[in-house]
Amino acid sequence: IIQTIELSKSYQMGQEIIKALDEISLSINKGEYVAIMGPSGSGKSTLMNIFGCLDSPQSGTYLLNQKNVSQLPENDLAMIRNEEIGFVFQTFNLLPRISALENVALPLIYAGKNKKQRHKMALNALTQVGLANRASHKPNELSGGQRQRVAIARALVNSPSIILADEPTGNLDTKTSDEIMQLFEQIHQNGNTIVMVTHETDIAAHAQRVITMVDGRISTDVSNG
Amino acid sequence: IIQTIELSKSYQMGQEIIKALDEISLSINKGEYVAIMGPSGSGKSTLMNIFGCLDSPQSGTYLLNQKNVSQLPENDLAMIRNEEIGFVFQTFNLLPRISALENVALPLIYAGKNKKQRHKMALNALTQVGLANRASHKPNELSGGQRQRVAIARALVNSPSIILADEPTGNLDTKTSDEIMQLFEQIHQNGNTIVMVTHETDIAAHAQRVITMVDGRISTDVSNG
Ligand SMILES: Nc1ncnc2c1ncn2[C@@H]1O[C@H](COP(=O)(O)OP(=O)(O)OP(=O)(O)O)[C@@H](O)[C@H]1O
Ligand SMILES: Nc1ncnc2c1ncn2[C@@H]1O[C@H](COP(=O)(O)OP(=O)(O)OP(=O)(O)O)[C@@H](O)[C@H]1O
Ligand SMILES: [Mg+2]
Ligand SMILES: [Mg+2]
Repeated sequence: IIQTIELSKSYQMGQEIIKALDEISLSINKGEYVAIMGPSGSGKSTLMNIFGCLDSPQSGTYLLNQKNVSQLPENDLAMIRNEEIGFVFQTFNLLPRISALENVALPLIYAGKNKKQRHKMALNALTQVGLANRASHKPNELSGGQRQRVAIARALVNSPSIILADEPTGNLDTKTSDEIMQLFEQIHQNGNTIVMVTHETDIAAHAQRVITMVDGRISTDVSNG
Repeated sequence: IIQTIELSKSYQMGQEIIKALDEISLSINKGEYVAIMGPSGSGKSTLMNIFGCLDSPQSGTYLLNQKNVSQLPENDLAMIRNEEIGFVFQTFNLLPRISALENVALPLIYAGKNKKQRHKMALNALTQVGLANRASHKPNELSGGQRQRVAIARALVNSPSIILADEPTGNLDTKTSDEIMQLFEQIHQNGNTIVMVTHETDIAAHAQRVITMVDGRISTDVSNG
């Protein structure tokens, strides 16, 4: 479902060239649950942004459902981002001036749902992450872990078949983390694909396959069956 | 050095009253290294913001170095925040339009250091968190864990005697976390006071005392000598 062929991305800072991604080739099949680990700055978020069609590589190919993403028109890309992919950002990226419920409902506006449907589906997603009682709070009226969970609910609300989660439990206590892991487990058992960046081995243990990155390259790729 | 007497803080949301802090009484002595743990939404960041003189309680008393903070004039508070306390925010709070080096140097402007001193001290702090080679990057040109480390460097640059760190390793891999813990250990051995919110027991194990909060109250308070 996700395939990269010699994917590279560099940034130029004055005289220096930073290789964020260095010829990455990997394949992820439909229905897999993959964890990505690696040191700070090793390229994990950069790779996730390319998977999520939020950024494009400098060289190499990215195939999503066997289609070359760089050759798709913007309308197709927008639809893929809205209907097929749910993205949990490392820094949440919630809109500050609207409530948690409205933030979660945002993808449903693009999906053409009416107001009543949006309210129902958004409240359902918030309930799944334990935040039905915070629906009317704006992001600055929520704790760090609550904002993180609103970002997770927003990624799930349109029932996408691919979940891309960048450090989804970085701000959560053990009990709340377990609840999110159970939710992801359920989504995975429904046949969906999950790619999750995490720095915690306990969290990575929920996945079937762990890829580690170092300096923009893949260092190890281990499936535990 | 830090003492609270029946500290309370509530938020009113429509008809509902949310007790973020519910009559918290505790004392932290000079030179202690304390970890604060607890579920998402239990009041940890709210308590830390009051410790850091960034927020005020609704009722109860906060004594910092035996002075009642609520009775101090704003100038005194600003000086305390700048010289005595180093605060690492859960959401980093870096200024987006200036570089990592300039972000770290910011507290030194208030402290009256000249340009040459600021550059030297800021570069030193960045080196301590492993980011000397990212000094010229703006926050959006940094990874999540790099931004977190810039926030840590900024908190340390003025050598404050009290470090308040809210989830300082939430976005860091194990190796980088260990480096930050060694840095904190050094700061603690120099006689400074550290209060650190964390959701990871491995990180809390570096402290001498662990306080857990539940629903705005202190649930357990254990010193391991
Ligand atoms: N401005 C506000 N208005 C209303 N409620 C608020 C506001 N700020 C915080 N809260 C609520 O107060 C409670 C405590 O928040 P706090 O940020 O202190 O939690 P926390 O323990 O730091 O959580 P986390 O581990 O998720 O970071 C939360 O339930 C939150 O929803
Ligand atoms: N716009 C940019 N300009 C220059 N360098 C950049 C830019 N964006 C990212 N980088 C660099 O690219 C590298 C990879 O960044 P990336 O965010 O993918 O790391 P990461 O593995 O997600 O790290 P973390 O675990 O800290 O979140 C980092 O060293 C970072 O400094
Ligand atoms: Mg990242
Ligand atoms: Mg918090």
